[in-house]
Amino acid sequence: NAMIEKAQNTMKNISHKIVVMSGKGGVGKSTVAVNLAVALALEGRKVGLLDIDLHGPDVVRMLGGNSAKPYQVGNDVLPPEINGIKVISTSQFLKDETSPIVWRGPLKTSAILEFLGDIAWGELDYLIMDCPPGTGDELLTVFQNFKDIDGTLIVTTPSVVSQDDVEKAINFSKMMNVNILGLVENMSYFVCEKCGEKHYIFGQDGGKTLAEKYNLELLQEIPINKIIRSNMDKGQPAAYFGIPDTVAPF
Amino acid sequence: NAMIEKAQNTMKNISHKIVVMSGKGGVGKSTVAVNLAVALALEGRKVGLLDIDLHGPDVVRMLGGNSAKPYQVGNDVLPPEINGIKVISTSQFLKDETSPIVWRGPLKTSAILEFLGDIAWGELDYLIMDCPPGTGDELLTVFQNFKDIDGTLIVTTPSVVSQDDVEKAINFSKMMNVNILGLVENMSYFVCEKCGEKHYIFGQDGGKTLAEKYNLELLQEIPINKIIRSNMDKGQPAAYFGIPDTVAPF
Ligand SMILES: Nc1ncnc2c1ncn2[C@@H]1O[C@H](COP(=O)(O)OP(=O)(O)O)[C@@H](O)[C@H]1O
Ligand SMILES: Nc1ncnc2c1ncn2[C@@H]1O[C@H](COP(=O)(O)OP(=O)(O)O)[C@@H](O)[C@H]1O
Ligand SMILES: [Zn+2]
Repeated sequence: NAMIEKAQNTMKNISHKIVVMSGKGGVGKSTVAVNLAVALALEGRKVGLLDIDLHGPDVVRMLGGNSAKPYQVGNDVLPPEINGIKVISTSQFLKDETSPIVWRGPLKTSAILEFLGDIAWGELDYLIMDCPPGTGDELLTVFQNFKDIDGTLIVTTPSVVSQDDVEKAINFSKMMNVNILGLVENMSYFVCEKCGEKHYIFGQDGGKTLAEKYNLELLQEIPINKIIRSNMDKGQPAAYFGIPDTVAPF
Repeated sequence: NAMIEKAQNTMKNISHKIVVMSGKGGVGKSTVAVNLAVALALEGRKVGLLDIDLHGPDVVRMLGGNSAKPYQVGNDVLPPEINGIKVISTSQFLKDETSPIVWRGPLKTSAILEFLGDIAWGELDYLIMDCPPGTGDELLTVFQNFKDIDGTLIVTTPSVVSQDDVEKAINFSKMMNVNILGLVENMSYFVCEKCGEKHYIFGQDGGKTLAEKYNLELLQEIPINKIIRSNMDKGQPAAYFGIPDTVAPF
């Protein structure tokens, strides 16, 4: 299939591909993916960020580039650069930002292949892929067509409910023979700014339990922090690096 | 198609159908769906809970019925009852709870139709449907095949990122001519138990802003509360009712 070949050709010019995933929604996949991309760009690497969470395309807002759209140069369509990062997301293709993406499986698959095959990403050191929750069409399209993925970063929160779904994502990665780089536990605890009390709002040790069970590395435990949420809402991820010890777990 | 007809026949015996959805993951859809179901059952109504979040089936654990499976009586397959609520979820059909559901769109569609058409739900006063994030196959299957849905409950958190995706879900509901019962804002604030300080961890007024913009009712603002999370992790939703003013927003 020509679309798959074009997408595979694009990937040949990209040294490292990292998939940020989780079986569970709302655990912080986009937050981790965006900050990983920014951290790598700050080190001077050529970084691309592909948002394959087609229904919930949040990375452009988080990076602060709501107005940047893909643009045509000759025959090529180029990804816009935001904060030095090349970004492609369904949010850039909507006539109106508030309209839903109402696609069934097959359309999602061809959209992902087009985002890779029809966009001139050029040479990249890293391509970070932000995924939707679940183990459906989007992830299958990536894992079935690209065999040289460096690995997955799997994000969880400490809660038992989150572990249930994240465990499925770990087994999915294994099933598809995709290396797991490690686990990231997000929203590990909250420290009250007023009195210093530490609150384990979403529970404790979800990341540790899964890391031990599957012999994975727990790369980082990121606390709940208002600055993280407000930076992402305002599109200022770089400012997030002001709290280096809680940032990109890499 | 015979499957659709069977599913539509099942729905004829159900008085009210409520779809709990959100464009965003991890905002508390399952938490709201499970507690709404429990609240209705506590009032003596006949309630069913259908989990169409096929990849992230959490409602059975939250209800406390991990071991309850669908069972055969004559020609019928009956949904198990947990806490007086009939429940069907993909988690009941897995050989091993940790294995992922690796289905593409068409399989998801037939699974949902089978969950309705091949299961003997009997007469119900309410069927609550817990949805995955996004506006893809699962929601399309429900909205395209069942025209007598009472309405959707749309769950958001206060954050701007969450509003982006939830706004798409609102427009999707409108696009499909499905009534919106109202918005529920979850994780509105956190009160430190030690010093009483109120923390707006995920921002403020996301629910109000959307409710005003789309002329919807903001049914409830549920605070972040450790008891809510630990009850759901332990499968004791009824205990949650110990804090009536923050519970099911109905
Ligand atoms: N450590 C954190 N502290 C506070 N808020 C966070 C943190 N991580 C993520 N968030 C917020 O939680 C919400 C969900 O995060 P997001 O990255 O969108 O998750 P996902 O991509 O898994 O759906 C967003 O509003 C985000 O700003
Ligand atoms: N108000 C709340 N306070 C504390 N934890 C909550 C609250 N609402 C939901 N949670 C927890 O947040 C996580 C996400 O909730 P869940 O209902 O699974 O969301 P969704 O169905 O939208 O993915 C779960 O671990 C749940 O226990
Ligand atoms: Zn305090």
